[in-house]
Amino acid sequence: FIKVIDIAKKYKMGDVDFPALKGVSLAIDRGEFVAIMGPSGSGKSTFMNILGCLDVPTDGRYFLEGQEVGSLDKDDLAVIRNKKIGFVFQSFNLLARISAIENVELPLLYNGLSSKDRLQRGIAVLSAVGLKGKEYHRPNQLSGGEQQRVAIARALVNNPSIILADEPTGNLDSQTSAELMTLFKQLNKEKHITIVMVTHEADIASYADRRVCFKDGEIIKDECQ
Amino acid sequence: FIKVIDIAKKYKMGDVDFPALKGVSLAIDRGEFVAIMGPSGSGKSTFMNILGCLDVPTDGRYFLEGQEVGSLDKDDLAVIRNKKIGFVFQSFNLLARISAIENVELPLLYNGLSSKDRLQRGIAVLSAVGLKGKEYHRPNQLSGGEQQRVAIARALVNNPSIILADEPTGNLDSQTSAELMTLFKQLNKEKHITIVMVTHEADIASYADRRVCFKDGEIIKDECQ
Ligand SMILES: Nc1ncnc2c1ncn2[C@@H]1O[C@H](COP(=O)(O)OP(=O)(O)OP(=O)(O)O)[C@@H](O)[C@H]1O
Ligand SMILES: Nc1ncnc2c1ncn2[C@@H]1O[C@H](COP(=O)(O)OP(=O)(O)OP(=O)(O)O)[C@@H](O)[C@H]1O
Ligand SMILES: [Mg+2]
Ligand SMILES: [Mg+2]
Repeated sequence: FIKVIDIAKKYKMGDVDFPALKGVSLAIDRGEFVAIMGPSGSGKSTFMNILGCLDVPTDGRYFLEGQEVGSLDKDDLAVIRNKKIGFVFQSFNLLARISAIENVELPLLYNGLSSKDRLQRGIAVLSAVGLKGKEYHRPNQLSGGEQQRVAIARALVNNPSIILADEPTGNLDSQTSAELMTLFKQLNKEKHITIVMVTHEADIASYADRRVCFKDGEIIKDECQ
Repeated sequence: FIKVIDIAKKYKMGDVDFPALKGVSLAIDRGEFVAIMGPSGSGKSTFMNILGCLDVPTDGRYFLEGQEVGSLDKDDLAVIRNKKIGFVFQSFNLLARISAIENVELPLLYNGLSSKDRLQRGIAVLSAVGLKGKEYHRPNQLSGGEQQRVAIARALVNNPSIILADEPTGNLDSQTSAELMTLFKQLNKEKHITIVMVTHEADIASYADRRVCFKDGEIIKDECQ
């Protein structure tokens, strides 16, 4: 379903290359729930951006549902990014000038849904993450944790087959985090949605079936739990 | 040292007022280390922004070192914000187009230090938070946790007498978090720096002497530990 082979990523800093990923290989089955852990700066977000087709590796191959991502054209990539994958960024990436509900509806704009259906779906998913009543707040009228939950709602609204979440509970208290993980677990078990989630909190990682650990751009551990 | 009496904050949403803080009273002694916890949206950041003189309350009084903050003029407030208080924002607030070291040196620009002294202090504090070698990276060339540590370094560089930190370890792994908390503890014990820190992680809160819990804009618990 998801297979990466010897993925490397080098960032250019002046005339030096910094290896953020040093040849990472991993296979994830459809419907798996995988947690990714590792020290700050170990390459987790770099890896997630490549999985989400938001960045290209310097080396290596990436197969998604049997297709090699490196050989797809711009239009195919846009379909994957928009229809198949729901992405929760570590930095939220909300549009500041529009409301929570408008941010959440963005992925639906290309789907041909009526504005009434878009609104209905948006309100339902914001309520699922505990933000009923805050739909018309703009990001600067929401707390850090509320903004993070808008970002999660936006990733879920299009019923993607894969959810890629980068520290989705980093700004949330343990009660709100547990509610969100229960939602993730439900989507994973009942709808067979594949989830890859970066977290630094062990109790959050324990919701996953498998734990993959990064260090200095490499996978140093991969264990089921 | 820090005393707030019946602090209230209402946000205007359309023609409705939303009470983010409903009359909060608290006294913090010089050299205390206080953790602030509470559910997402309970008013923690609103409270911290008022403590940091970044926002004004709708009601109530705030005394800092015996002076009433509400009656100070713009220049006095700028001195407090710049010299007395180091602030770590929940959303980092780094300037995107300049490097880590330049972001960290910003608070020093108004101090009359030579550029050589500024550079030396900036490098020392970036190394103290584990970012030796990343000084010339811009924020988009750093990971989430590294950006957070630049924000912490910027709050420390001016040797403030008060550190206000809003979820300083939200994006950090447990090893890096422990190293930072050890640094905070050292600053608190050896230099008698007063620290007020918002966190949702119990093991981070345990570094503090006192734990204050917020819920729906009010303090519901205040216990020493
Ligand atoms: N400008 C604003 N207009 C309207 N409501 C606001 C505004 N800013 C914040 N709020 C509301 O005030 C409440 C308190 O926000 P605050 O940022 O203090 O919460 P918090 O305790 O820091 O939460 P978190 O743990 O998620 O960071 C939230 O419910 C938020 O929706
Ligand atoms: N554009 C860039 N140029 C140079 N170096 C970069 C760039 N982007 C990231 N890096 C470096 O690559 C390394 C990996 O970054 P990445 O964001 O993948 O880390 P991470 O594991 O997600 O860390 P965190 O837990 O702090 O979010 C970091 O050390 C970072 O400094
Ligand atoms: Mg990251
Ligand atoms: Mg907050």
